[in-house]
Amino acid sequence: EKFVVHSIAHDTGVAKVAVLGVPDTPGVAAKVFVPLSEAGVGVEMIIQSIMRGQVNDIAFLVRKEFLGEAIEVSRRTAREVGAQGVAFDTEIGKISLVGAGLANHPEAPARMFSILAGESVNIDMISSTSMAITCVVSSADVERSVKALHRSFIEENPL
Amino acid sequence: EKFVVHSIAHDTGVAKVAVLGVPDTPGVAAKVFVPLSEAGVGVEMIIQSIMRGQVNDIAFLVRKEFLGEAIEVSRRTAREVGAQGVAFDTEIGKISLVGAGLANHPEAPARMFSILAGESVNIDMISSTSMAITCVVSSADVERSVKALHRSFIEENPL
Ligand SMILES: C[C@@H](O)[C@H](N)C(=O)O
Ligand SMILES: C[C@@H](O)[C@H](N)C(=O)O
Repeated sequence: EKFVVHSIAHDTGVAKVAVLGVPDTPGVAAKVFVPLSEAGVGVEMIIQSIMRGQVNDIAFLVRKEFLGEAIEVSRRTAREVGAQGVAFDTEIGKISLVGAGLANHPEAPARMFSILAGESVNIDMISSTSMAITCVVSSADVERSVKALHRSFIEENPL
Repeated sequence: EKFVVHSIAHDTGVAKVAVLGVPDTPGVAAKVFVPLSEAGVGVEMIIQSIMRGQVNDIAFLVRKEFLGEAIEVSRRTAREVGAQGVAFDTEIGKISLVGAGLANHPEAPARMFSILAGESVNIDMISSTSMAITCVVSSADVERSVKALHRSFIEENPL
């Protein structure tokens, strides 16, 4: 019997960077990520939601050791494209529900978010695919979040 | 020799829904997705970026056939949590660069976004993992975007 959720993963070796209030026009995402690539800064969990007004925010995670470089490069880009600025946060972690077919199982994100709510954990960023639902939370909340998710999805009530 | 980018995927059978201006406090994401799950509405590409002020937007994709149900459920939730409202769009498609180890290859998103910029395609939403970089664009832009990405990443300059 194939489980939809296989495992819970977590990673506190990441930091968040966000370029805020970028013009929402073609070419801007390229302007953000080309210099990062040229600087050899690996990027994970790129997230851009829908625009607000004519601007958008582009957020991404980097390994903590690349944060300084990522901020420096991003500030230069922000000036060039007329963005509002650059925000960053090192006190974060990412938690992933890992599995398969999650797009056909809405109970997976529903339960994951309910469990985090039950732990009074605020969800900072969310990104999902058919194979993983990833939440960014405060690093202080990672341990108990992972424990609670593991208890429900792996131990007590496998999905 | 293992390629980092294996293929280009696309899907125009999706519609976008966004619950706008939700309070950014624990339990809100659960309030959005539990009713959708109870209504049997599958959700893909959930995206929530960093908050702005004390509010955030939660966007997600559904198969087009579930859009009506998703909007109805989401509007009820929006009222309950004091959100600003619900936006939706059917004239979209998602395009994915599919591969492996993409978090260590920042040239992949840099090139993907540059190619879309070269086609004057505006990128509406972005979500990435180590295995895929997915962009939401207007449905009218999907065909030429996929062609251009395929020409570069698969035919002419495999990564
Ligand atoms: C905001 C940014 O993604 C912009 N829409 C672009 O296409 O590059
Ligand atoms: C916005 C929403 O994700 C909220 N932060 C929550 O934790 O539920």
